[in-house]
Amino acid sequence: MPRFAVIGLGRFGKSLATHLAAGGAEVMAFDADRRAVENIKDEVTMAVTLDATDEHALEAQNLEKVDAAIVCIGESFEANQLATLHLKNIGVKRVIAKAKTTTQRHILQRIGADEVISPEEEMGAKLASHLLHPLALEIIPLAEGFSIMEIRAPADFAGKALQDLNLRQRRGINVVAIKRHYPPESEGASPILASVDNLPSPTTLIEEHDILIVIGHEDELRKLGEYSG
Amino acid sequence: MPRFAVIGLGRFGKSLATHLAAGGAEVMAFDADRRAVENIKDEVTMAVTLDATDEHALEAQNLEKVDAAIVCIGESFEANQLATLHLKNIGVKRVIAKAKTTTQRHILQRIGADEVISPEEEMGAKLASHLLHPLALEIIPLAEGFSIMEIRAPADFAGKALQDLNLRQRRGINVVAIKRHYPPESEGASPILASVDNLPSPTTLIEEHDILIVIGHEDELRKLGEYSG
Ligand SMILES: Nc1ncnc2c1ncn2[C@@H]1O[C@H](COP(=O)(O)OP(=O)(O)OP(=O)(O)O)[C@@H](O)[C@H]1O
Ligand SMILES: Nc1ncnc2c1ncn2[C@@H]1O[C@H](COP(=O)(O)OP(=O)(O)OP(=O)(O)O)[C@@H](O)[C@H]1O
Repeated sequence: MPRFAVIGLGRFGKSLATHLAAGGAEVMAFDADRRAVENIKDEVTMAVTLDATDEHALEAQNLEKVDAAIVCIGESFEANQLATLHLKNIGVKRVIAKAKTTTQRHILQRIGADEVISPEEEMGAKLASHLLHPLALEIIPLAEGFSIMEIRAPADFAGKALQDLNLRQRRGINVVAIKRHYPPESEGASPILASVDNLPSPTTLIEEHDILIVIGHEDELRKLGEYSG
Repeated sequence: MPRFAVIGLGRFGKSLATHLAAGGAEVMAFDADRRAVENIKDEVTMAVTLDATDEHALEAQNLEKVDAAIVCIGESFEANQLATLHLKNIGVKRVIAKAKTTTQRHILQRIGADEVISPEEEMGAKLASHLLHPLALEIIPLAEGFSIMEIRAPADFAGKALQDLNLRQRRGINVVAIKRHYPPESEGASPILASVDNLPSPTTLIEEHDILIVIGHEDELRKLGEYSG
């Protein structure tokens, strides 16, 4: 079972720790603020109040065996740096730290962080790609303009078979999976997931409200979006 | 051409505005801090210094025609709320606002924000799924345990054809695309992308360093990760 240590339980750290625990990992969560520790203690394996800039306090937690430790301290860059340094000294094999600026990123890399992340910047890029592809629910950029997208089936696809749409020949687009939902039971409820067909055949019919997982060139995928304009 | 207004150019807002502009959209960027405006003016269509809590200043910018306006102000929740209110009053059809807490999210929804995002929380969830699936480079959760993953080909796949691996029959895993990179030219340089095969055939051979795009059940995909343990 993978084991992680999360240091600093602000919005980012708390979300990280609770999702890791929900995904089946063993999670040790730390924060200098007792209330932050109280808030999370029922959702993780172990939660401890400590000052991560105190090397002896960290050493006492037997962290050398974790698969990764993630430092999620933002406001005080000194605390962020010291925590990162101590974790590497203790022998944690993978330390991931959070940076607010490129300068902070360089310093953290220099002092031994194995990975540095910038949550705000990455989310800015992610929201941009959602806004640029209005139909797309999820996007994985593959390479030079190629992407995988999870898109709502355009309105005029309903009732047609994949072979009738001829997406592969006409537009080089491959439909690799279809997600189907039943309409929600009552107004405002979220749709109930029905099925995932991850081996669609040429004769598979597309229904209204289907979600298609497609691979193709972004310009062609964007044109799909115009279908349902 | 899609048109967006980005209000507040902190780490998140600046990243959003520059990625939207790079993706081909028309972008109007606003901030109360002249330096933030100076920093971005060469990368967007138009950048203006103004206080977004001043309704008359916003009205003068002809924002009613944008496809969406995104409010990226964090520290001052009052400014975040006022900007959101003014944008809806001006007639912007889609206003997206950023919340730091669930209470802020509820208030923003009540006063008319069309969408509310929490970048820190979403990034915490995203990093958690990356840590739980060490081989995976990108993950799109499809449904009930089904996912699409972009994974590094396990070491013992190299030199084998897809039909030899028999992933579909044995594990219900479908390889839908293969990304291939040439080795980097020099130490430390990033690998050069060579090709994307988005219609792999049963006889396609997998090479070392290939990246596979696979669809299947998460438990089976996780086992793939153990291959290259
Ligand atoms: N020396 C320290 N030891 C342990 N925890 C600390 C230390 N310094 C700060 N923290 C904790 O780290 C958490 C996050 O820190 P901070 O608020 O500085 O970052 P942030 O970037 O604003 O967070 P987020 O964006 O995730 O909400 C807080 O809960 C804080 O109590
Ligand atoms: N009333 C306002 N009008 C226009 N811009 C504003 C206003 N108030 C704040 N801003 C700008 O919004 C930007 C981001 O705000 P702030 O620093 O409060 O948020 P943040 O959540 O810390 O940002 P990030 O996490 O994206 O760095 C800053 O550049 C700030 O100058």
